[in-house]
Amino acid sequence: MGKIISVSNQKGGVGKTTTCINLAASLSIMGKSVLLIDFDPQGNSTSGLGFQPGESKRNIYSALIGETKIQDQIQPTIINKLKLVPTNVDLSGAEIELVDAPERESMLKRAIEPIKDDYDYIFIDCPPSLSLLTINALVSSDSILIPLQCEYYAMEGMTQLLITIKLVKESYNENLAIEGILPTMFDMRNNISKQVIEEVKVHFNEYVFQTVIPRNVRLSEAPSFGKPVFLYDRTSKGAISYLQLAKELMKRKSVE
Amino acid sequence: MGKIISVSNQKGGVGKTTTCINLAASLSIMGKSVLLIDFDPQGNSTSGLGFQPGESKRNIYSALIGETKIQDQIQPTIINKLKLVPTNVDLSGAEIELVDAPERESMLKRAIEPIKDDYDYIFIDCPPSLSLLTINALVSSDSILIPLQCEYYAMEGMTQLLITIKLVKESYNENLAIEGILPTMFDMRNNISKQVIEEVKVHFNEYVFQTVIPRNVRLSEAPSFGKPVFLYDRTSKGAISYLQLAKELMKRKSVE
Ligand SMILES: Nc1ncnc2c1ncn2[C@@H]1O[C@H](COP(=O)(O)OP(=O)(O)OP(=O)(O)O)[C@@H](O)[C@H]1O
Ligand SMILES: Nc1ncnc2c1ncn2[C@@H]1O[C@H](COP(=O)(O)OP(=O)(O)OP(=O)(O)O)[C@@H](O)[C@H]1O
Ligand SMILES: [Mg+2]
Ligand SMILES: [Mg+2]
Repeated sequence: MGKIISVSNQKGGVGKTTTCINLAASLSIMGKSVLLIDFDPQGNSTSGLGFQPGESKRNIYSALIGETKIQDQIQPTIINKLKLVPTNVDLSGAEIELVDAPERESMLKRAIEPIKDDYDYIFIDCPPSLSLLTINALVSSDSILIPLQCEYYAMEGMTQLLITIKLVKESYNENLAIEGILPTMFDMRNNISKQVIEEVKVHFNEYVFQTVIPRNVRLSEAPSFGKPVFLYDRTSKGAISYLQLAKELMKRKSVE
Repeated sequence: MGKIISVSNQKGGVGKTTTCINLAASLSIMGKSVLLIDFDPQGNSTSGLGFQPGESKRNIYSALIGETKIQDQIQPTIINKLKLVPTNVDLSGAEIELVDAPERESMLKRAIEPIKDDYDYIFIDCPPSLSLLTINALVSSDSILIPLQCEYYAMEGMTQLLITIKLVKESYNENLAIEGILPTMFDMRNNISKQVIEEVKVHFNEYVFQTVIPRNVRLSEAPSFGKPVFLYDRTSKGAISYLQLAKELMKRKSVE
């Protein structure tokens, strides 16, 4: 039933967290039941939804290491059908702590197992790296959604990311598919933006979402109010583009 | 003689690489001898200076693990007094490979030792994480320069970063100082930008650079030509602000 989607790209600041919060919120506003797991020790998905990382007793780290049940780490958010598993700083230690753990790649998969059919969608917000945390997320997922900032350095990392996806698919999770590549922070006035879209369509056309997320100041203001952009300014280009993305996602089958 | 400065912030996309390339270039244009070490497996400092990561035989990874001498990994760049130690994808494996190495935190420090007095400044471009690679960079450095994007999530990570700096100072490198906090991507039209500057001055006033780097499209276009912004468009606000930063850095003593 539930579709588990990792939102990942090792390039930093490309809109992973912004996509997680606003796509999850848009789907839940349209009646889907959605869980967002903050799997980045920075805790931006947690704070972007109005919670201080570490403040609540609930967090993904204790469920990851098997100390608690993930059901007990789920907290309600400002939107009825959207739930969050927050993070705290303990997660940043997990990279080194888990290196010698048995089946270290599948710890998140085991933690999520009991609740995976309780939601229509489960999103995992990943840190900007291809480390053990991100591998855990990919091993647990049905697919990966790749935000691609419309800037020069953005295309550089794609090859490395696709190699990692292939390795995970071959060794740990043969069902891992690519949900799609999402152009973000598109700016009409910037030549590079247009070049990146053209280039990504040349190399990866079948993966690219129709929806393009524009650079929109409302998207960067909303987290300071602890709200998804739809609740902050529903008429903004940012809110409209993420609603459109949610509709496109619901129609799409992920590409193998 | 040489001052070794890590440019680091675990928040992604805040302008670490852009600061490394353009500050290093500005200092070398003003007559200082500068080395830039690309210590991020993404290789954006390498490609931003016109080289394809992995293409050249030279790379920091082989010197890090002691296979080669760092002197043999240094390559000239488009600017006479600016040299680069490129990276390649091998570096991404180092995180997990080095976990059990003896004195794993000091491997970069040992690698840099033979050349540290050959330059006026050595910059280390760090990945967006607080992992073993970043710890290695901090252990090798005299100081850390922290780019701070003028956006809401930017302030969130500061506490965690300052804790990490304190831990490194206590356990591995008592001389590690804070070179400064550099506001980046400042946008006059965006309220958040002004709020972030005000807030960072309230909490960390003695560390904040006078220079503020504005959001400037020339800075994001320059890397696609493999050039620092000064050689791409020397009249741009981006080029002028990094020259100003270089002058400020030369005057400043780092804050203990
Ligand atoms: N379309 C957009 N328009 C304007 N600002 C945006 C947009 N998307 C994201 N931002 C802002 O850009 C910054 C980076 O976005 P975000 O934090 O979502 O990226 P990320 O990939 O999750 O970063 P990290 O790699 O650190 O996890 C944030 O300050 C965010 O508010
Ligand atoms: N002042 C600026 N104005 C406009 N664009 C900028 C500015 N500084 C950086 N950029 C652009 O923003 C993006 C992020 O910058 P950069 O890659 O330097 O950040 P980073 O911190 O090194 O990212 P990562 O965390 O992935 O290493 C790049 O596309 C860069 O060209
Ligand atoms: Mg994020
Ligand atoms: Mg960088």
